[in-house]
Amino acid sequence: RYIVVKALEDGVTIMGLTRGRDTRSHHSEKLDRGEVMVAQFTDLTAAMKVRGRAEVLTDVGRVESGT
Amino acid sequence: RYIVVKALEDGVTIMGLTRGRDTRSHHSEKLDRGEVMVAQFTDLTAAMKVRGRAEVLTDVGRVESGT
Amino acid sequence: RYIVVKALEDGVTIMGLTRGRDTRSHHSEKLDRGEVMVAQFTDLTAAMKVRGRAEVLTDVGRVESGT
Amino acid sequence: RYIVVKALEDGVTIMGLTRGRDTRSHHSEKLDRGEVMVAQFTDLTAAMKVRGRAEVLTDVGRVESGT
Amino acid sequence: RYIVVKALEDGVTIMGLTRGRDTRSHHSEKLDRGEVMVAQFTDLTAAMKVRGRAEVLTDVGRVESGT
Amino acid sequence: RYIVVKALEDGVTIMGLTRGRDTRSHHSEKLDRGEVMVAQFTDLTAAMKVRGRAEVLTDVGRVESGT
Amino acid sequence: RYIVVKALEDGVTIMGLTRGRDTRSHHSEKLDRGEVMVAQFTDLTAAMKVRGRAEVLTDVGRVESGT
Amino acid sequence: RYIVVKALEDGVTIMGLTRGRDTRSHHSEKLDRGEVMVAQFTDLTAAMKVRGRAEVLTDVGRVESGT
Amino acid sequence: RYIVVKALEDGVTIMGLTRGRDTRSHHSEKLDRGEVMVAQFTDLTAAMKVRGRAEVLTDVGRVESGT
Amino acid sequence: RYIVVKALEDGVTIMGLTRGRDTRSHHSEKLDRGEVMVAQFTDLTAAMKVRGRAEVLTDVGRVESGT
Amino acid sequence: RYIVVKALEDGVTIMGLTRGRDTRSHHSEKLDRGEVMVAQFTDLTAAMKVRGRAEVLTDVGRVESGT
Ligand SMILES: N[C@@H](Cc1c[nH]c2ccccc12)C(=O)O
Ligand SMILES: N[C@@H](Cc1c[nH]c2ccccc12)C(=O)O
Ligand SMILES: N[C@@H](Cc1c[nH]c2ccccc12)C(=O)O
Ligand SMILES: N[C@@H](Cc1c[nH]c2ccccc12)C(=O)O
Ligand SMILES: N[C@@H](Cc1c[nH]c2ccccc12)C(=O)O
Ligand SMILES: N[C@@H](Cc1c[nH]c2ccccc12)C(=O)O
Ligand SMILES: N[C@@H](Cc1c[nH]c2ccccc12)C(=O)O
Ligand SMILES: N[C@@H](Cc1c[nH]c2ccccc12)C(=O)O
Ligand SMILES: N[C@@H](Cc1c[nH]c2ccccc12)C(=O)O
Ligand SMILES: N[C@@H](Cc1c[nH]c2ccccc12)C(=O)O
Ligand SMILES: N[C@@H](Cc1c[nH]c2ccccc12)C(=O)O
Repeated sequence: RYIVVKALEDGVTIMGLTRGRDTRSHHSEKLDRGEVMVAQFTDLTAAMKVRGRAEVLTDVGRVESGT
Repeated sequence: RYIVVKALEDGVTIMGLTRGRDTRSHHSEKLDRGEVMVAQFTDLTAAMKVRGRAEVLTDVGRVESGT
Repeated sequence: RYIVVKALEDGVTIMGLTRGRDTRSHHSEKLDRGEVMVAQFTDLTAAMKVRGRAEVLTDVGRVESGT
Repeated sequence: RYIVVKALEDGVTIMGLTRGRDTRSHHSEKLDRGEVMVAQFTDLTAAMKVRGRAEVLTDVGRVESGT
Repeated sequence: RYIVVKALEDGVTIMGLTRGRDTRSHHSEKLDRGEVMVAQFTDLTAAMKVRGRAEVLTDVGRVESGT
Repeated sequence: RYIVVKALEDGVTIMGLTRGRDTRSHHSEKLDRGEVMVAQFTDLTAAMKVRGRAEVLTDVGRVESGT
Repeated sequence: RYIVVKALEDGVTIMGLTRGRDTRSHHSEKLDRGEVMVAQFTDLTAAMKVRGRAEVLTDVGRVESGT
Repeated sequence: RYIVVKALEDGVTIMGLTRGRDTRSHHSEKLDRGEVMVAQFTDLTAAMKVRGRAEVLTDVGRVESGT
Repeated sequence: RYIVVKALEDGVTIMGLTRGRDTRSHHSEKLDRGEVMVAQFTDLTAAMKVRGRAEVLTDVGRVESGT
Repeated sequence: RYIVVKALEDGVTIMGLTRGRDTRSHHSEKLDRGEVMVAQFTDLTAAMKVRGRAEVLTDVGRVESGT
Repeated sequence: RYIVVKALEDGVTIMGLTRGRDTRSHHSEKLDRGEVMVAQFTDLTAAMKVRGRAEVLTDVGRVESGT
């Protein structure tokens, strides 16, 4: 399963949060305006956080992040 | 399976509650306004609690948390 | 599989009932107005009971608990 | 697979009937008006019976029990 | 997989018929008017018979038994 | 997988035909008017035959047997 | 997976054709007008042939056999 | 998975083509007008060919063979 | 999974291309006008090519080959 | 899973790109106008590239390649 | 599972990001205007990034990358 994030501004970040006992960020991908990231849930990534203005498409619906 | 939470105000919290005999919070993620978290159910997380004003999207429907 | 409960008043409780020979409450989560809980069925939890005024969303439909 | 029962009056009962050679009630849960129970089929429970006035939601449709 | 039976009169019976070489009734559940039974197919039950006036809901459609 | 048969007259019969090298009737269930039978395909039953006037509901559609 | 055949005249036949190297008829079931047969594909039956006027319902659509 | 072929004229043929290194016809079934054949893909049959005027129903759509 | 090809002219060819390191044609089936071929993907066939005017039906849509 | 490519001009190419550590083209199939290729993802092919004017049908939608 | 990318300008890049502890680009495919790439998630590729103006089709929706 994956999500799609399209940056609507520069400096959007998608953080991957670890699976297991610890919940920390293992990676933070920076997207500039117009860039699209398609990111799966994996053995490593059990949660994700999106900061900045972006379109976020998922199986359970679409939201716009940012203000 | 995962849910999507978009914070509509600062200080929204998503708590992960443990799977198994005990039901305690193993992690509390704080979201500021506009931030989006996409969080799976895992071997560790069997329930989640959302506090604060947020859009919560799930397979069984969408609700708005907070007052 | 999980359900979503959004408390419409303070003091809503979601009880997890045990799987197996015995049917007793292993945990009772209290929700204040506006709080949202997303709770799975697990090896431990084979039934749930909701008390108080709340929106309950499930795969088989939506009901409002409470009076 | 589970069903949802919302009690429309006090004293609604949901009986779990045993799986296997014998068909007897292993548990009878009492619900007061407004309470909602979400109950799975399990290794123990192969049938359920609802008495009293209640909304019963299932994968194969919705009925109202009671008179 | 299960069916739902809502008794529309007193004395409705739901018979479970055995799986395997023999086809006999292993159990006959009696329902009074308004009572609802939700009954699975199991290792024991490969067919069911409903007598009396009742609403019968299944994956392949809904019928009313009785005359 | 199962079918539903509702007898529209007395003396409706549902025959279970054997799985395997031989195709013979291993059981013939008689239904009187209004009775409903819900019958699975099993290790024993690979085909069924319905005689008499009845509503027959299946995954692939509904027919009325009889004349 | 199964098909449903409802005979619209007397003497309708449903032949089961063998699975494997050989394709021969292992059984021919005769249906009189109004009789309904529900027949699975099995380890033995990999194809079926219907002769005579009948309604044939399948997962991929409905046809009327015969002339 | 199977297909349905209804012959719209006499002498329609359904050829089963072999699975594996070789692609040859292992069987050719002749259908007369009005006859219906329901034929699976099997360990032996990886392709089929229909000659003559017939209705061909499949999971991916319906065509009429012949001219 | 399979595709359906109906030849709209004589001399339509359906080539099966090999699975694995090599991509060559292992078989080329010729269809005359009106003939229908139903062809699976197999351990041997990982791609197919259609030449000539034909209706090509697949899970992902329908196209007409040829000019 | 497979895609369908219909060449709308001569000289359309469908390249299969390797699965694994390396991403190189293992095969480039040339299509002339009107030819249709149906190509699976395989142990060898984890990505494909289409050059030239063609209709490309996939599970996630349809696009036209080329200019 | 795969995505489809159609380049709407020259020099569109699709980067494959590694699965596992490290999140780095293992391959960057360049597409010129009109070229279409269909790219799976694999044991190697757990995320992808698209730069430049392109149509991006996925199971969770369609977006246009670039500005
Ligand atoms: N480490 C956590 C990450 C996580 C997933 N879902 C969550 C919900 C809330 C808090 C943390 C999480 C886990 O594996 O479960
Ligand atoms: N520890 C509990 C968490 C839980 C899941 N669903 C619940 C419903 C109610 C109360 C607790 C729970 C369990 O594993 O089952
Ligand atoms: N302990 C019971 C809990 C339960 C599930 N579904 C029920 C329905 C009715 C009563 C009890 C139950 C069981 O494992 O099955
Ligand atoms: N003990 C029975 C319970 C049951 C399930 N479905 C039924 C239908 C009718 C009567 C009893 C049942 C069984 O395991 O099968
Ligand atoms: N004992 C039979 C019960 C049964 C199931 N489906 C039927 C249809 C007709 C007659 C009997 C049956 C069996 O296991 O198969
Ligand atoms: N004994 C046959 C029963 C059967 C199933 N489908 C059929 C179709 C036609 C004739 C017989 C059958 C079998 O196991 O396959
Ligand atoms: N014996 C053949 C029966 C068959 C199935 N589908 C067919 C299509 C055409 C001809 C024969 C068949 C087989 O096992 O495959
Ligand atoms: N023997 C071939 C049969 C076949 C299936 N699909 C095809 C498409 C084209 C040509 C031949 C085939 C195989 O097993 O794969
Ligand atoms: N031999 C190739 C066949 C193939 C499948 N899909 C393709 C796409 C493009 C080129 C070749 C192919 C393989 O097994 O993968
Ligand atoms: N060799 C790569 C091929 C690939 C698949 N999806 C991709 C996306 C971008 C770049 C390369 C790829 C892999 O197995 O994963
Ligand atoms: N290496 C990471 C790649 C990844 C997948 N989804 C992500 C979301 C955010 C950041 C990185 C990722 C992983 O295997 O999980």
